[in-house]
Amino acid sequence: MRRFAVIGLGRFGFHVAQALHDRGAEVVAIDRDPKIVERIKLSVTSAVCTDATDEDNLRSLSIQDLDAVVITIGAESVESSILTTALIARLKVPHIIARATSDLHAQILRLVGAHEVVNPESDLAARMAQRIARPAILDLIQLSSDGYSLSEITAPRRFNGKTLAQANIRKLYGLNILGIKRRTRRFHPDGSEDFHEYVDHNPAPTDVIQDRDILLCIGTIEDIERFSQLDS
Amino acid sequence: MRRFAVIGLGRFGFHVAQALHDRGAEVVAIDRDPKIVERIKLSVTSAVCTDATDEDNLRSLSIQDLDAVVITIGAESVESSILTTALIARLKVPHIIARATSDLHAQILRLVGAHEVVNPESDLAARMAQRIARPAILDLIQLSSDGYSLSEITAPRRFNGKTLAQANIRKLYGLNILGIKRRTRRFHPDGSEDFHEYVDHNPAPTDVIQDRDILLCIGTIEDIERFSQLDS
Ligand SMILES: Nc1ncnc2c1ncn2[C@@H]1O[C@H](COP(=O)(O)OP(=O)(O)OP(=O)(O)O)[C@@H](O)[C@H]1O
Ligand SMILES: Nc1ncnc2c1ncn2[C@@H]1O[C@H](COP(=O)(O)OP(=O)(O)OP(=O)(O)O)[C@@H](O)[C@H]1O
Repeated sequence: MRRFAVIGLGRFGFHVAQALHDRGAEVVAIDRDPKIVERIKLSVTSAVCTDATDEDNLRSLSIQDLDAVVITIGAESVESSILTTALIARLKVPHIIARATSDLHAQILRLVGAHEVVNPESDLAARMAQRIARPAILDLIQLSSDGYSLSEITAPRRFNGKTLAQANIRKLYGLNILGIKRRTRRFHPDGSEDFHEYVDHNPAPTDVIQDRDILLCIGTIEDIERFSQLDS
Repeated sequence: MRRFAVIGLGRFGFHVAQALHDRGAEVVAIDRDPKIVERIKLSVTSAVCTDATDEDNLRSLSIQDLDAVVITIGAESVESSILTTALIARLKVPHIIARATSDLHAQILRLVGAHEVVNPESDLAARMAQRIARPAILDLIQLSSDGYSLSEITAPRRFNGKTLAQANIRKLYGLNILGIKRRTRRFHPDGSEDFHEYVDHNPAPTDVIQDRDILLCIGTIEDIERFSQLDS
């Protein structure tokens, strides 16, 4: 069982502590506000009310024995966030994740010892903008630093009724099709109907692409963007 | 070119407006605080200072002609968020995305007409917890409602030196291997060195799995979790 501390229980930290606990991890939740500590008590392994910028407080909690610490102190206490991260780094915790509220804050957190920095608002904003600015790209995760990404793309209409072999997407557009996601209408004995989503993650060259199929493909971001705009 | 409005320019909304503009979309950024409108002016198509809960103000901005509206008003003005979403829904905008700060808030936004609801703090907390509670699973996106997911998993040590055919992962563990991600050390003429990450997204059965390879695989969440814990 992995053991974590989550320090700073604002909206983000509170969710992180609960989500880790729900996945079977041991979680110590820390905040300096007694009302918040009281509220989280039932959803974590243990909750402690203390000021995390005091080194003696952290040592008394044996923070150095944990697998990872997540520092989620936010915009109203940037000073506490930086001081706490520097103290935790001194205790040689193997994995330190800190939350930043600006690029400068992120840079300072890395300098004082954070191994990983996240920014909930800007991370989600970038993912959302990527998705809605190009509606055909339903999701995209970047796989490597040279731009290889996996994405779900609504099949351009020109391929409806064609087999994967006829569409020849790898040769013509540089994308490797890994799967096809399809929604089919299901009729129930009681007369009602709903949609069922299934993924064929081993499509054959003879499989036919249907209207509104979603293609799961790997390629460079440029090839993915070009392919997703074939309908425009 | 897709045309958007982003209403409520706190930390999240500000990032959304900038990220959409950076991807080539036309963006109208709206807030009732003149100082914030002044700050965003240079990074969007146009910025307007107005109260979004007044229907005449929205009509005078021709909101009904846009492709999508993102309402990112947050925790300090839940009332404005709900009223604005209801008004935008009345204008029949094709795609309405609203930001919620709690489950109840999210439920109400859907009832008054939001097509999509996001919660930056809890969405990122869930993704992070999924990743750090099970360190072998580096990233995971759910592909369909029956639990099929794509994930990046550090290859369990028992497979080092084996070919994909020998490892027989599909038959023994139910996972389809789509690619292998590998970091190799690169030496430069000037004597320095760095790591290069590349993805082989068409691995052959005779390819050998090396230490610290990352396997890109598709399967059910249960099969992914079981496979990722083989080293534990
Ligand atoms: N020195 C400290 N020790 C312990 N907890 C702290 C310390 N400083 C701040 N906190 C706690 O961190 C939490 C989050 O910090 P803050 O209020 O600055 O962020 P926020 O931007 O409002 O967070 P969110 O966006 O997640 O709601 C608060 O609950 C606060 O009590
Ligand atoms: N009726 C309204 N019309 C236009 N803008 C509004 C209205 N009500 C609130 N806003 C703006 O919405 C923005 C974000 O709202 P709020 O401050 O409630 O959220 P927040 O939780 O602090 O946001 P974040 O976490 O994104 O920083 C503020 O800049 C505020 O001026």
